[in-house]
Amino acid sequence: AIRCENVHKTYIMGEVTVPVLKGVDLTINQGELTVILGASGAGKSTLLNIIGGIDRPTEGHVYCAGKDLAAMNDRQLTEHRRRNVGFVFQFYNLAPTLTALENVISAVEIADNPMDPLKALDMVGLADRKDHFPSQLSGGQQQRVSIARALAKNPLVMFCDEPTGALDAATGRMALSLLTSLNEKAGTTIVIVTHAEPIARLAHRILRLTMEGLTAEDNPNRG
Amino acid sequence: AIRCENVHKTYIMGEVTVPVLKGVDLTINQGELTVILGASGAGKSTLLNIIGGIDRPTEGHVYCAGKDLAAMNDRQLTEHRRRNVGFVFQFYNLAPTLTALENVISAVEIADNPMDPLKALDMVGLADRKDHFPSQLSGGQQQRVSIARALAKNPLVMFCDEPTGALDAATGRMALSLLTSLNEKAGTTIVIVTHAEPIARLAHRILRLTMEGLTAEDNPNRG
Ligand SMILES: Nc1ncnc2c1ncn2[C@@H]1O[C@H](COP(=O)(O)OP(=O)(O)OP(=O)(O)O)[C@@H](O)[C@H]1O
Ligand SMILES: Nc1ncnc2c1ncn2[C@@H]1O[C@H](COP(=O)(O)OP(=O)(O)OP(=O)(O)O)[C@@H](O)[C@H]1O
Ligand SMILES: [Mg+2]
Ligand SMILES: [Mg+2]
Repeated sequence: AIRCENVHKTYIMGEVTVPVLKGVDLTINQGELTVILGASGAGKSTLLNIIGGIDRPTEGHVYCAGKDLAAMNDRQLTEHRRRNVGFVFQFYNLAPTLTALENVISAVEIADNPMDPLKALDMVGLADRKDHFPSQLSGGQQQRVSIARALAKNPLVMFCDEPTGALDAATGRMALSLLTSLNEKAGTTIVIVTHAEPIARLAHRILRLTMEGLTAEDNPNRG
Repeated sequence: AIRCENVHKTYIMGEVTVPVLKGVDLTINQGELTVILGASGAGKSTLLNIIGGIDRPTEGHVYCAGKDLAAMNDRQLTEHRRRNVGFVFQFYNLAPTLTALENVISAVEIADNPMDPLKALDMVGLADRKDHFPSQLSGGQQQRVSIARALAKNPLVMFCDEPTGALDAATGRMALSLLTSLNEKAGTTIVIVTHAEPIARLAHRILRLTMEGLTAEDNPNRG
């Protein structure tokens, strides 16, 4: 479904160059749950933003359902994302001037087949927080609202950057089971970036990112 | 060193009241490492902000070295915090218009006995990122810079809200060992809020916060 060919990303800060991705090749298979593992600073968010169409590589190509994302202009990329992609960012996910429920509603406005926004909030255990603004929510509650926002879109592909970082063990398990059941029941393609090894057990395929590069392995414990 | 007596915190949103802390009594002992554990939404950040002097209780008292924080006006509270307290917030820790190094330098300007800012950055493994702005740092790197900022102040008391949430296992262990060694060598009083049980093993004392209230236990594995 998604393919990277020789993807490079180098940041340039004045005279300093910061090479982050150095020729990444990868495949995300349609309908699978893929986990990208790696240490802090390895380049996981950078890679996710590129395959999610939020950022562009310095070199190389990203193909989504056969289409080269580099060939799209910004307006087409934005349209592609709003229709087909659910994104849970590592930080700053929510519009600060909208309540929890309004944040979810705004995400489904353009979706083809959305879930009821209040139901999505209920699935993450926050129906009773629907009228709170982000500043009136705990860290883990904000993270859960951003998960609900992505789930409610019923997207073809979900990209999640550290979706359980702010959650305790029980709440984190609940969030992950929402994702795995979406993958199993709706066939949604899901990519989870995390530094937490236990989450990798849920994956069909595990991609490990280090300063040296990316290696892929199938998870023997999953079909 | 820090004592809470019958601390209540209730948020009021129009006609809705949200009681969060309902009569909390606790003691933070000078020179100890105390961990506050609890699920997402339990009230940990709320409690930490109150004992850290960043927020005021709706009812009850907070005594810091015998002084009632409620008796201080905002200017005195701010002065008390800038001099004596290091704070690692759950989010939004860094000034976005200052580089990593400038962020640490700005924190030590009023400190009595600060560490060299570059040394503090080096201790969290980010000397080579000193000229990056927060938006040019990964999630875990931003979290480590905010830890360096608090460490560099050499404060009497450190308050840390989920200091390892964005860090991989190895980097998280490094951050925690910086905190435990500060506690052991400098005698700094440290309060760590977390939802992660393994961190509690480092504590002299563990305070568990739930919707019902707070319970305290000494850690039998520590002196
Ligand atoms: N805009 C930028 N300019 C310069 N360097 C950057 C920029 N954004 C990120 N970096 C650097 O790129 C590297 C990878 O960043 P990235 O955010 O992808 O890491 P990550 O694997 O997501 O880490 P974490 O687990 O801490 O979130 C980091 O070393 C970071 O300092
Ligand atoms: N300004 C506010 N107005 C109304 N309710 C609030 C406000 N701030 C926090 N709350 C509510 O208070 C409760 C406790 O929030 P707090 O941030 O202290 O939780 P927490 O234990 O730190 O959670 P987490 O582990 O998710 O960070 C939450 O249910 C939250 O919705
Ligand atoms: Mg990241
Ligand atoms: Mg919190």
